[in-house]
Amino acid sequence: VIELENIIKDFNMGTITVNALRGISLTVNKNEFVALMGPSGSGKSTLMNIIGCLDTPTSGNYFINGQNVSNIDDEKLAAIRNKEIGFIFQSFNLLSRQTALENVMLPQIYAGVPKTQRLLNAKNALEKVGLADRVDHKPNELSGGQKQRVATARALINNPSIILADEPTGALDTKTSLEIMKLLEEIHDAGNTVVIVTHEEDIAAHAHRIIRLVDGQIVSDKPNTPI
Amino acid sequence: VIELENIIKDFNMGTITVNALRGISLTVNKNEFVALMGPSGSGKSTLMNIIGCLDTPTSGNYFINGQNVSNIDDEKLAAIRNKEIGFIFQSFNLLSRQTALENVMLPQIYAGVPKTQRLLNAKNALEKVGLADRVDHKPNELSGGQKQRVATARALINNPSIILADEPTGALDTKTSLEIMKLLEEIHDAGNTVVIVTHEEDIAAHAHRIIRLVDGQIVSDKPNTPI
Ligand SMILES: Nc1ncnc2c1ncn2[C@@H]1O[C@H](COP(=O)(O)OP(=O)(O)OP(=O)(O)O)[C@@H](O)[C@H]1O
Ligand SMILES: Nc1ncnc2c1ncn2[C@@H]1O[C@H](COP(=O)(O)OP(=O)(O)OP(=O)(O)O)[C@@H](O)[C@H]1O
Ligand SMILES: [Mg+2]
Ligand SMILES: [Mg+2]
Repeated sequence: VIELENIIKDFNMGTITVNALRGISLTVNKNEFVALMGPSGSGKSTLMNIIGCLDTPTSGNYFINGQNVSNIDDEKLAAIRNKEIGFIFQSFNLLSRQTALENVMLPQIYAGVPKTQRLLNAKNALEKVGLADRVDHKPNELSGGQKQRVATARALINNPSIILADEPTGALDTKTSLEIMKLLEEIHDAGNTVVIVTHEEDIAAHAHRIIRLVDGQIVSDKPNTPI
Repeated sequence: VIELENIIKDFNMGTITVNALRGISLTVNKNEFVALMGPSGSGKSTLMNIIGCLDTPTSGNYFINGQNVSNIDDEKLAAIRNKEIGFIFQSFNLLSRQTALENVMLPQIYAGVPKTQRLLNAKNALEKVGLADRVDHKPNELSGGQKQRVATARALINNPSIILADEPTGALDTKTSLEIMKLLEEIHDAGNTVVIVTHEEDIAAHAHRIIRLVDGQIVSDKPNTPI
């Protein structure tokens, strides 16, 4: 469902070039649960942005559900992204002038879901992440962990088949982290594909496969018996 | 050095009021190293903002270095803040159009440090957090953990006597987290006061005292033997 062939990503900064990804080849099959780990700056978010169709590689090929997306135009890329992928960003990326509820409804506006239905769906999604009593708060009226959970609810609302979560529990206490991991496990059990970036071994332990990145290259890729 | 008397903080949202802090009384003496823990939404950042003179309580008194700051005007509050306190924000709060170096130099511009000196100080500060090769990157050209480290360097550059760190290692891998904790321990050993919010018991274990917050109230406050 995700196939990367020798993906290279350079950031050209005029005088210097940052080689963020130095040849990543990777296959993720349907219904896998993968954890991506590695030091700060090793290229995890850059890789997730390419997998999530938010960025294109400098060279190499990327096939999502068999379709080569490495060189298609932005409009086609956006269509695939909105239909197939739910992305939880490392820095949440919520709209600051919209409430939690409005932020979570956004993907369903794009999907053409009628208003009464998406209001209901959004309320349910926020309830699932423990934020039923925060639906009318704007992002600056929410705690760090609450913002993270709004970003999670928003990513899951269209029931995407591929979930990409960049540090989804980074701002959460242990109890709330486990609730979010349980939610991701349910989504995985329903047949979907989950890739999560995490720094914490305890969180990675929920995955069925652990891939480690160092300086833009995969250094290990092992199966894991989930806890 | 920090004295809070029955601090109450309400957020008035028109139809409802969020009682974020429900009567916090707390004393922190000079050269303490305190960890503040608690579930997502329990009031940690709200409390830190009051301690850091970024917000004022709804009621109650706050004395910093013996001076009552609960009701002074914004200008006096800002002066105390810039002189005494280094704050590492949970969401970093970097200026997006400025490089890492420029962001770190900012507090020294306010402190009137001459340009050649502050360029040198900023370079050293970034080196200490492992970002010597990222000085010219803007925030959107940095990874999550790199942004967090720029925020850390900026907070420490004026050698403040009170360091308030809201989840300073939340976006960092284990090895980099330990480097940052070592830096905070050095600052503590030099005679300064450190208060850190964290969700991770491993990080809290570096502190000499652990305070736990639930629903806007302190539920426990115990000494700790640091690792
Ligand atoms: N737009 C950009 N321009 C230049 N360099 C960039 C850009 N974006 C990222 N980088 C660099 O590429 C490298 C990889 O960044 P990335 O965000 O993928 O790291 P990461 O593994 O997600 O790190 P973290 O765990 O800290 O979030 C970093 O060293 C970063 O400085
Ligand atoms: N400006 C605001 N208006 C309304 N409610 C607010 C505002 N700021 C914070 N809150 C609420 O106050 C409570 C405490 O928020 P705070 O940010 O202090 O939590 P926290 O302990 O730092 O959480 P986290 O661990 O998730 O960062 C939360 O329930 C939050 O929704
Ligand atoms: Mg990242
Ligand atoms: Mg917080």
